[in-house]
Amino acid sequence: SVALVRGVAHDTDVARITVRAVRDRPGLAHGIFQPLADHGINIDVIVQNLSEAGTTDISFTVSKADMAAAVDLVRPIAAEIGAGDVSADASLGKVGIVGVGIQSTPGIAARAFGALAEAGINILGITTSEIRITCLVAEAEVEHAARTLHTAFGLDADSAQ
Amino acid sequence: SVALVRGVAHDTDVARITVRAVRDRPGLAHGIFQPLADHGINIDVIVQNLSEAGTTDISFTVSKADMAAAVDLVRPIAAEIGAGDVSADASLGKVGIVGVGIQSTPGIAARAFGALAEAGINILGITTSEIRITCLVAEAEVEHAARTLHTAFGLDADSAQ
Ligand SMILES: C[C@@H](O)[C@H](N)C(=O)O
Ligand SMILES: C[C@@H](O)[C@H](N)C(=O)O
Repeated sequence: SVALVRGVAHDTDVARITVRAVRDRPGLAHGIFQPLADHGINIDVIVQNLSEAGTTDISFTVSKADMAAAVDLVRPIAAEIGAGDVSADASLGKVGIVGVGIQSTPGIAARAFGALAEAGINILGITTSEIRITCLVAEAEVEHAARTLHTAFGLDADSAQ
Repeated sequence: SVALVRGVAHDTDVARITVRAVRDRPGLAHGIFQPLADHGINIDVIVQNLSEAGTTDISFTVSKADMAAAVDLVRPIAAEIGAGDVSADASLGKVGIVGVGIQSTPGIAARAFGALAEAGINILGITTSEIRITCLVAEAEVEHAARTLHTAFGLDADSAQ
């Protein structure tokens, strides 16, 4: 079935925190996220890619208001578990396309990435799910990226938030 | 509102392909995914984390049957765009929890990671969306991981596929 792209979602209240070089052994992701949960920090997107030489980076996004508290919690943990640096960036935003069957239709992601490329917008992070393809972009580009995706998918002015 | 974890989804028909060291400039993600779309390769999860020294790894998952074709398409592209190695791994599976409000409730991800940690299951990749937290684990662990998450979230024997 062809994906029905229903809308473009965007959000500028995004900060990404990255813990570099987390050892790829059971329990370390839990070690990072349990204290954040205990302090009621609301985590949005979590990303871990393939490890290399036994470690991998783990990133997560929070609201800009929570960034400092999250970094203060995670820095000592990273040291404790022998991970690398913790970095934080609030100059980000999220933009993405939303719709049923997005993931199972070849070409949707390529069209979204192509549209952003043509607009000269750099993709700073990617995550997907059955109904969404989400890109992190520079905060200053979020509006431009959202408009670009609207045009690329022939959507009207309304957008899913 | 408290997340309602409705079920545990799992899938062993997963292969992950990783393109290392993709330059972090507009257009390169499109360069990787357009040929895959042109050949009708169905991409499931796409993951890009924070770049380091101007490059970042991009991973994506396909069905095991599509892995070889996807690698054959992506290897020459990676060379063309000056990226690093392309690696592929079919010994993987996906397991995750599904439910409304999962992402917006602190502690759900930590509980999932904690349960897998306690069971000694290593998390090989993470992606999240509003309604899902998905972990890549070794294929041999998928059943064990699914049972572990069922127990951790007090679910009955049914599961969302
Ligand atoms: C890196 C981290 O995810 C680790 N593999 C774990 O299971 O906790
Ligand atoms: C790495 C890749 O995503 C690149 N930043 C792009 O926009 O295509």
